[in-house]
Amino acid sequence: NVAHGLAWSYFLGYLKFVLPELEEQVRKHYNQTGEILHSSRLHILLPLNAVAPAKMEEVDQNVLFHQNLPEMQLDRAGVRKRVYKHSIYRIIDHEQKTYFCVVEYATPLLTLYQMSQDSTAAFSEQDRTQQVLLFYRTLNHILECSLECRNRYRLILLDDQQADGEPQHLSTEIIK
Amino acid sequence: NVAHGLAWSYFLGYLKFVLPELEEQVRKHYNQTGEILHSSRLHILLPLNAVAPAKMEEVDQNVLFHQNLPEMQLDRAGVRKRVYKHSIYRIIDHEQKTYFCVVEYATPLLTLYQMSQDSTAAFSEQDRTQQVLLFYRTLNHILECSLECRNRYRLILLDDQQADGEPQHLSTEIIK
Ligand SMILES: Nc1nc(=O)c2ncn([C@@H]3O[C@@H]4COP(=O)(O)O[C@H]5[C@@H](O)[C@H](n6cnc7c(N)ncnc76)O[C@@H]5COP(=O)(O)O[C@@H]3[C@@H]4O)c2[nH]1
Repeated sequence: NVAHGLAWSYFLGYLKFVLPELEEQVRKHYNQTGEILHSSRLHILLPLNAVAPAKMEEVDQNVLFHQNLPEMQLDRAGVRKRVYKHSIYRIIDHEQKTYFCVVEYATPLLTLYQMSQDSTAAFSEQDRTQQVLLFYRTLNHILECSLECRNRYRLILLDDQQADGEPQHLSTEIIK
Repeated sequence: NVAHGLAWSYFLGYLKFVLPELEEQVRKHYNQTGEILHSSRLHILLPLNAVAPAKMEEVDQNVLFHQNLPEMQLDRAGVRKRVYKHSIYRIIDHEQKTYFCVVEYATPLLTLYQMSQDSTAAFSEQDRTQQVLLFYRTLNHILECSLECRNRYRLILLDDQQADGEPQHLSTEIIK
């Protein structure tokens, strides 16, 4: 059950310490730029087909990279000053209003996608969809039990079949 | 089988693209500093007890942080210019000779360690040792089959029971 371990790794190796710092970085960003974010939660995208492109603009032109938040540096497992940062995106709705949000795909989905492409992994596309759902449910459960992370995130499950008919599916889902 | 997924994640989400770049970064480092490294391989530490401290100096005073290699930036899963970097350590042997090596602990071991501490994870210390071994064997197999990564790494399994009697166990193992 690959997804179970990936959800724990994503929480323990990332969300557990970046989520509590997010509010402070959003405040610093406001002090530096005067920009107010639509939400200081980390919006975490979970596409069911595990397709997580590097640039969201390729998926929906109403989601544009704006700027990175101030970075965080930590000594971890022998790597000194390892860098952690998030990207702010500018999202335009159907009325041309602008929203600034901190958004990113759940990176472990890249692992699930690539495993389904690597013949050594013996991992099919059906396994993959099942594992994305297991990742989502496990992560959701872990985060709900975590006092440090409560209310600091939003998990957004994206159905690619629904998205096929709607080019603005991503922007609509983020600002809901 | 948590370790199986963590090994794939560590390869697909990290080693597969950092290992091929290592030689180039070691060359850049030589151009900037004139320092020659004992090896341009990434030395990956795998302690059987999954204890991976932030600073190696705490484990063995003959392993001292020297400097970071030049960093690499990639757009990944919506995070723009995510930073990847490695640390160079200065290792002193029993004859006071100095070696420069690129070393770090295998980060997923932190996940295994913390899972065994988190009551929500239902993961015992026995599970943990078994999973570290499974991680090592899976990773070893994946890396041996990978043309891009061949000869660019060294996996170093560390037995904490052996280390207990020898304060210089870590430095000795790295420069073997
Ligand atoms: N030593 C080291 N230096 C790195 O820069 C690095 N980046 C990743 N990894 C390890 O490779 C594997 C794959 O990474 P992935 O990004 O898919 O998952 C990552 C990713 O989803 C998230 N995460 C960690 N660091 C960041 C980050 N800087 N930005 C965004 N997400 C991050 O949390 C997961 C677990 O991270 P780690 O537990 O640190 O170990 C990872 C993992 O075992 C690294 N290991």
